[in-house]
Amino acid sequence: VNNTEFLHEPIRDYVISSEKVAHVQVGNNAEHALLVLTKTGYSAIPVLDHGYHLKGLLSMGMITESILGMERIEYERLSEMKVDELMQTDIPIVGIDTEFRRVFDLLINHPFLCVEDEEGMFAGIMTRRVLMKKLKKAVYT
Amino acid sequence: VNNTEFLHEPIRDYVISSEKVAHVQVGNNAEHALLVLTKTGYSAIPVLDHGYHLKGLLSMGMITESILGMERIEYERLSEMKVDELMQTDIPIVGIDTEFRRVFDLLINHPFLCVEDEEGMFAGIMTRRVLMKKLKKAVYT
Ligand SMILES: Nc1ncnc2c1ncn2[C@@H]1O[C@@H]2COP(=O)(O)O[C@H]3[C@@H](O)[C@H](n4cnc5c(N)ncnc54)O[C@@H]3COP(=O)(O)O[C@H]2[C@H]1O
Ligand SMILES: Nc1ncnc2c1ncn2[C@@H]1O[C@@H]2COP(=O)(O)O[C@H]3[C@@H](O)[C@H](n4cnc5c(N)ncnc54)O[C@@H]3COP(=O)(O)O[C@H]2[C@H]1O
Repeated sequence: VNNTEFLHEPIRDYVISSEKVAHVQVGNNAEHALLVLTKTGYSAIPVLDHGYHLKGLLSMGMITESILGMERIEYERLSEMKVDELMQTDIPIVGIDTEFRRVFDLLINHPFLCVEDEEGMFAGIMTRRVLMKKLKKAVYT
Repeated sequence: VNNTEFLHEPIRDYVISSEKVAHVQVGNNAEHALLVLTKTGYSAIPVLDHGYHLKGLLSMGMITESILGMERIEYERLSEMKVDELMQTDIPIVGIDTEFRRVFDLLINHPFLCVEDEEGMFAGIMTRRVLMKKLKKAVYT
């Protein structure tokens, strides 16, 4: 009735690979990041360095929060702020061979997880949507 | 080994009730909405009318997309735009007695669902996180 064996499988074949993942780079300014987030339509995306290593996560909210002044929203400051100072850096990271049961635990509190390969390079992301499709197949098989 | 009977249960007892749900109201301007989204930290929230009926969903991205001008981001227009013209109105809605298996299907493509009671009033939301906790319990019991 149920097939939950996938929980012991590595996530490797289901990772959304890096070239499909919208991201920004360290050194980009906050206004550029706001444009990327708006045009891609994602609420949070990874921040990478020039060597394609994961440095943090950036959301629209982190950007707007930083310009909430006492009197007004200080939009003019966006072009002079870097994503480096706004991004969230304490983020969970998994490997391409991490098992699904481990990502299951983490995805309860995170909409997506960043995945690294064996060399520590950004390999892609694992999302709640991908996991939920696997779970649906498991409970209905 | 697995207990997926919860899939036939109504979501009623697990709905995050309306008084706990951050929202904005029709007629609010976009700058006010930007403040609410920033301060609550949510990426998308419901839009309600004054009778507490669901009218749409609003995200940070819908707001910023509306002010992307040819030359620059036109922040000054935010205070004169209403959430009504920016919100997404074609949204899935479920009832408090909808079964979990139905919300399971919908939550594959939506981070959360708005829930209505029998009178058509906004009753709360059902999130991916709540479903995933139920699923975890089901596959590990
Ligand atoms: N362009 C699109 N086409 C179809 N459906 C879309 C979509 N954009 C968003 N969605 C739907 O909305 C959910 C939440 O997206 P959000 O951007 O808040 O949150 C996303 C976003 O922060 C990140 N993400 C997903 N795909 C990404 C990508 N290609 N590049 C960068 N970040 C991505 O992972 C989070 C969870 O994604 P997940 O797929 O589980 O869940 C997605 C998906 O079900
Ligand atoms: N203040 C907080 N405390 C703890 N964890 C937090 C949090 N804010 C966000 N998260 C985590 O991040 C996930 C995505 O939040 P997001 O705001 O993009 O997307 C949220 C948001 O759009 C909406 N949502 C959730 N709770 C809400 C509330 N009380 N009021 C309004 N909207 C809510 O439902 C979506 C999915 O929520 P879900 O719980 O599945 O998933 C949440 C949760 O796991």
